[in-house]
Amino acid sequence: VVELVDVSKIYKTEFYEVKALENVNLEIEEGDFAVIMGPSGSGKSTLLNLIGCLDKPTSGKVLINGIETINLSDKELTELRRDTIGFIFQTYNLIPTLSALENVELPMIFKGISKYERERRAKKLLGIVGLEREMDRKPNELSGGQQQRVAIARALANDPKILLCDEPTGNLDTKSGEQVMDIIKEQNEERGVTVILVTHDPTLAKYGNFIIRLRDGKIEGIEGG
Amino acid sequence: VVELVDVSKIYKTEFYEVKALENVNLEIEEGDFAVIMGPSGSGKSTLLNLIGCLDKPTSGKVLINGIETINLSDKELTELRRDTIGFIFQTYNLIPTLSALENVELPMIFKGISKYERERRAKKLLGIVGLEREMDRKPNELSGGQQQRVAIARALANDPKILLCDEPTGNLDTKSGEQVMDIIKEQNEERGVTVILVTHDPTLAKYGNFIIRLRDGKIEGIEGG
Ligand SMILES: Nc1ncnc2c1ncn2[C@@H]1O[C@H](COP(=O)(O)OP(=O)(O)OP(=O)(O)O)[C@@H](O)[C@H]1O
Ligand SMILES: Nc1ncnc2c1ncn2[C@@H]1O[C@H](COP(=O)(O)OP(=O)(O)OP(=O)(O)O)[C@@H](O)[C@H]1O
Ligand SMILES: [Mg+2]
Ligand SMILES: [Mg+2]
Repeated sequence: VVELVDVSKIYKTEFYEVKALENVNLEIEEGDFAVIMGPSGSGKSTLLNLIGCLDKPTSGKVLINGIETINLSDKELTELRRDTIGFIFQTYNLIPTLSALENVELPMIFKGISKYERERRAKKLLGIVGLEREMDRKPNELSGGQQQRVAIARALANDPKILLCDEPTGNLDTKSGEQVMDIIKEQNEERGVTVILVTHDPTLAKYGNFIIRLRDGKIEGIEGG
Repeated sequence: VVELVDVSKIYKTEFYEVKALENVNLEIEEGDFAVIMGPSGSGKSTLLNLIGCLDKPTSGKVLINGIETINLSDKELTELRRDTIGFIFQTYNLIPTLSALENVELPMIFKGISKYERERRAKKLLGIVGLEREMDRKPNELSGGQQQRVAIARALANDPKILLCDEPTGNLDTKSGEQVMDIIKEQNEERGVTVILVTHDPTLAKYGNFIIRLRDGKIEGIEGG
């Protein structure tokens, strides 16, 4: 369902070039639970951004469901991201002027879902991550871990087929972190959602059916899968 | 050096009230290495913000070096923060328009340190956190963990006597995390810096000489110390 063929990503500025990813080849099947690990700066978020069609590779091909993303129009890319992909960002990217509830509703608005249904669903998702009582608060009125949990609820808003998670438990205590991993695991096992999860936390490796190790923009090794 | 007497913090809005901290009593001696742990939303960042004089308690007293912070003028508070306290924020709070080097220089500018000395010192600190080659990049050109390491270098810029760390390794891989903890431990052991460190990561507890456990805004227990 996700395929990377000889993908490289180079960030260029007038002063320097950064090889964030180099000749990455990767195949992730539908229903897989892939865990991506590697040192800080090794290219994990870049890899996830390419798979999530938030950025284009400098060279090589990214294919989602067999279609090369380079061939998709901006409109088609937007639909793909909206309907198929759920993204939990390393920096949450919540809208500061919207409440937790409204942040979770946002992806559903773009999908044309009714106000009544949006609120019902958003409340349910916030309840699942333990934030029902905080739903009317804005992000800056929430703790770091609470913001992270809103971001997780939002990623699930449109029932994604592919769930991309960038350090989803970085700001959570062990208990909340386990609750979040259970939610993600359930999506994978019960609903067949393909999960691609980036983490530094070695204890999360066990959730995946295979592990991809990145170092300096290259795949160092793949275990399982 | 840090004392909290019956401290409470209530966040009020027109719609609701949140008891973030309730009757917290705490004494931290000079040279201590205090580790604060607790679930997401338990009040850790709030506690650190009060100690760092970034916010005032709703009731109770915060004393730094025996002086009640409530009695300090804004000017005195600014000097205290600038000269005595180094703060590693949970969300880094880097200036997006400044390079990594300039972000680390910033606290030194307020202290009137010469350009030459500022640059020398900032480069040294970025070198210590392994970011010398990235010093001219802006925050959005750095990975999450790299941004976190810039925030750590910046907190050390003015040789603080008290180092407040809010999840300093949340976005770092094990190796980078250990390097950062070694830096912080060295500040404590070699330079007698008082360290107050908030973390979810139980493996960091061993660095401290005592552990404060928070739950729902109250101190649940104190071990060691
Ligand atoms: N916009 C950008 N411009 C320039 N360089 C960038 C940019 N974004 C990332 N980089 C660089 O690309 C490399 C990979 O970054 P990436 O964010 O993918 O790493 P990461 O593995 O997610 O790191 P972390 O674990 O710290 O989040 C890093 O060296 C980083 O400095
Ligand atoms: N500005 C604010 N307005 C209203 N409530 C707030 C505000 N900041 C924090 N809170 C609430 O106060 C409580 C404590 O927040 P705090 O950020 O101190 O928790 P924390 O222990 O640091 O959490 P985390 O581990 O998730 O970072 C939480 O319930 C949070 O929702
Ligand atoms: Mg990253
Ligand atoms: Mg916090």
